[in-house]
Amino acid sequence: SATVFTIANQKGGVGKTTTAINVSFALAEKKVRTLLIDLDPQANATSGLGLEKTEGGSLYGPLCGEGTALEKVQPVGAQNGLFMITSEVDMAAIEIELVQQENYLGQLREVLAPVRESGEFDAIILDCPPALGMLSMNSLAAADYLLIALQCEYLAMEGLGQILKVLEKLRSAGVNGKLQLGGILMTMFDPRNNLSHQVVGEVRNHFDDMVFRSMIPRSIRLSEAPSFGQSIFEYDSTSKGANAYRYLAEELIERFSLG
Amino acid sequence: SATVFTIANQKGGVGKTTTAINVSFALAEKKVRTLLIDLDPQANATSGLGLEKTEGGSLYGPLCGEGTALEKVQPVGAQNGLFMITSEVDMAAIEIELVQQENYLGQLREVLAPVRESGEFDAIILDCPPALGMLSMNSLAAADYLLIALQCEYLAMEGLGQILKVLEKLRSAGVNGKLQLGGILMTMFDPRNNLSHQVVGEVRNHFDDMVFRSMIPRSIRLSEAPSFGQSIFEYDSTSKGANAYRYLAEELIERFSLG
Ligand SMILES: Nc1ncnc2c1ncn2[C@@H]1O[C@H](COP(=O)(O)OP(=O)(O)OP(=O)(O)O)[C@@H](O)[C@H]1O
Ligand SMILES: Nc1ncnc2c1ncn2[C@@H]1O[C@H](COP(=O)(O)OP(=O)(O)OP(=O)(O)O)[C@@H](O)[C@H]1O
Ligand SMILES: [Mg+2]
Ligand SMILES: [Mg+2]
Repeated sequence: SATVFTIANQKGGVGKTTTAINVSFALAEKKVRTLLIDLDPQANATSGLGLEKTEGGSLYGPLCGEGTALEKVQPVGAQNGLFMITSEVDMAAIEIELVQQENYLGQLREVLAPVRESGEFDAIILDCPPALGMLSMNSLAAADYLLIALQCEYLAMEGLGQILKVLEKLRSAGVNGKLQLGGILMTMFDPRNNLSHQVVGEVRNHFDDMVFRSMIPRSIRLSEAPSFGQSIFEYDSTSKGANAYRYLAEELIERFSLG
Repeated sequence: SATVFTIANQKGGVGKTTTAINVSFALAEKKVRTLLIDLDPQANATSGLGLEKTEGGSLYGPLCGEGTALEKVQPVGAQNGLFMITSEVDMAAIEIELVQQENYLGQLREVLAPVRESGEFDAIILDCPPALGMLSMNSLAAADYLLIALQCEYLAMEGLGQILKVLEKLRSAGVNGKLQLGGILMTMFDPRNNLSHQVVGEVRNHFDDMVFRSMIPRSIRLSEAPSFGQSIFEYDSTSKGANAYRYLAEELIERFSLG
């Protein structure tokens, strides 16, 4: 059965989508069969990989009981072994739909169960919107591991406690007893900036080896790639950003025995 | 009666809070009596100005019908004429509370009416979370003008159409017939980065003079200030970031006859 990772953080603009796109691509490059699911109504992971935000292509239907997740899976042409379920604007309405359902925290878990057990994927990566609303909560209830993308900025550290509290609550309430913190990824690290070093120092002091060794540098090439609908590997395969995400993929493979 | 501005954008990390804090401070510096309201459960505007996230200090109670907004107003010691209503983690629960109320889009408007008409403020600035959920929708229903903070990055442009559609819907549905786009503020502009210039060019082509002349430069000083609980004016008053926000305050005063 596939290992499910959710990349969540209610703080906005911390590199969740950039990480979801590029770590999925890097895992597939290393022969880990990977499914990336875009749960954000903004659909940045969808357009960032050059796919269309097709109406009816997202998990909106399956989460309302219409259709299955497996039928929404499409290959990402640019990389063998990489598949995707895209998002669409309608996903924004799911927050209201889910609240009214019986088992409102477990809908995504139920919808993904056949996909996990299909044997087609080794890893499933969930990209979340910047909130702890129904979509993010559902993703935490469906995941084995939470990966926190943490920008090397002061304001980003403030929210860390909150998402860890939510993780603890979901675990202790029995919503998802298996859920664990998979690790904290430091993003947009700028070696010329004191604040960056201070934030990394503080986070490593607190969380020790829960912090991935790989740090993602602030790099203009990473922010340019999505405008071409490409991962960093297609856009600039030898850049610092590409190597950092390859290194992260290796850490995930090792830490969680993927593939 | 005070003019109400909401700083909203579902895209995360685009500089909403940094703008809310610093434009409020700059307006007060220019003798515009200003009230800043933190509607984000992350409470970054609260901690960014060095205030406590006091339990019961937010609009959570008033939005549930307990207490009034006026009693939550507190002065920001560092600047005469600047006041604030802080946020707290409980604000996250308001999304669920509001959906169950009768007039769920109009709650904030109702709660703020006595504050607007109190004669104590010339401008009210609302800082929103990165989502188009109940809090942001309520803020759009309560506002006279929407100010969109737009990061000079490709992914940030993607969501622009969505929030403008929401504005149109709220106006045409009669939820808030007065609501207008006040302007688009380009943030984190980096003159050394081609992408920054391209994004600004595209946005100005499309939106012409709806784009403020003032652009906020990417500046490390702006990201350091909140770690000291200070606005840029207390932290580094002669910096590029401080001057850009002063210039923006002047544009707002001129465009909307504030003060
Ligand atoms: N390492 C990096 N270096 C430079 N820019 C980056 C880096 N990672 C991401 N970016 C850029 O920063 C912005 C925010 O990143 P991204 O959209 O991935 O964050 P997010 O957490 O998914 O945002 P949201 O909260 O809106 O979902 C984007 O414009 C992206 O291109
Ligand atoms: N002009 C700037 N130059 C450099 N850094 C900036 C600038 N404006 C904001 N920042 C930093 O970028 C990060 C995102 O900014 P901010 O938190 O204000 O955005 P936001 O839109 O309010 O985020 P959220 O969507 O989470 O509410 C913060 O760490 C902030 O300190
Ligand atoms: Mg994202
Ligand atoms: Mg903010």
